[in-house]
Amino acid sequence: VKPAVTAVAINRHIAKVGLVGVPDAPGVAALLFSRLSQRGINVDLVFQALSHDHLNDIAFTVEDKDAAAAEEVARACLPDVNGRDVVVDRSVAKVSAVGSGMLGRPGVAAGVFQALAGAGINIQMIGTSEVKISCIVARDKAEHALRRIHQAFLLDEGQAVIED
Amino acid sequence: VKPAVTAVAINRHIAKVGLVGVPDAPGVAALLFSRLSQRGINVDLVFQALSHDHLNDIAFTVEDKDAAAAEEVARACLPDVNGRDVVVDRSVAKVSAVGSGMLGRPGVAAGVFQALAGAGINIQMIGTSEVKISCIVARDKAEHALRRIHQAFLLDEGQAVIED
Ligand SMILES: C[C@@H](O)[C@H](N)C(=O)O
Ligand SMILES: C[C@@H](O)[C@H](N)C(=O)O
Repeated sequence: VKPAVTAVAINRHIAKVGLVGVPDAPGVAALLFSRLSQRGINVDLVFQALSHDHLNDIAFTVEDKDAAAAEEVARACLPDVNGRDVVVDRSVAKVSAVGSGMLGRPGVAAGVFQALAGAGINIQMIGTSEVKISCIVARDKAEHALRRIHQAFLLDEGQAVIED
Repeated sequence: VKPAVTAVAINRHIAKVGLVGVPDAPGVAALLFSRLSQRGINVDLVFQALSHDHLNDIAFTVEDKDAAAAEEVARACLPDVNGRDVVVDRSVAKVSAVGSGMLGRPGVAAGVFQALAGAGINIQMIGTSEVKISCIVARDKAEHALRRIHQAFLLDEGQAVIED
């Protein structure tokens, strides 16, 4: 049986930026990401979950070096999309568990989340694909998170990567 | 220059389930996904963005056939995690634009979002990876979304897939 998780990596050079309380209406995401791209800002991951009362948040991660510019762009968008606030956290990290057919295998996500929970590491944001589960955590917890997932999935040295 | 988007696919046999207003504290995601996995439910994508006042939402998608069971599991978790509500929407679809190095290329996400915005298609949730941008939209908009992205990125017939 192919192992569920074949590697875990952390990236401690990312920042979280969020546009809070934007109308859940067509065009809002398009406007934000068009302006980010016009500024040449590379977006790492995008996180948008449930809306409430026709409002939603759009969060994304960028490289540390782009955090100031990304915040400027987000703040400039606020009035144009009638959004409520912008939040920025430059003390985060991305922890990614890589595998194959992960989400088709019940239990892999649970295993990743349990590895972090058991160490008291809070999962701030979650993004997934068929081959990767990414958790945004506090930067000072990232290395511990790496070890926890490494242990939980019995990985060897080369499979736990600090991607900074 | 390698094209940014090489295929677009829709899946109209998925349902959205969300756990609303759960404590943003270690162990909550682990509990939910452990219980889903114990029930043998395959999770497609997981969506968790910004927390507010130490509360967050955790949304995920499952195959239609697992929607009832997933809702049961989520509701059973509510008291154990001190969550506020469960939401379910069985009339959604996933629209995925596939490429390579997508998020390292500013403008690709904007292009996908603009393609949908231009047709008045609301993006309910967003999940990304380096090779895929997935948008959850209303099921009755999915085919139009497929055509819009197909046109926007000049894809040929074989690159626009109905994955149902
Ligand atoms: C919130 C944002 O994603 C909005 N729903 C849009 O479609 O642009
Ligand atoms: C909301 C949920 O993800 C919580 N932060 C946890 O770590 O489990």
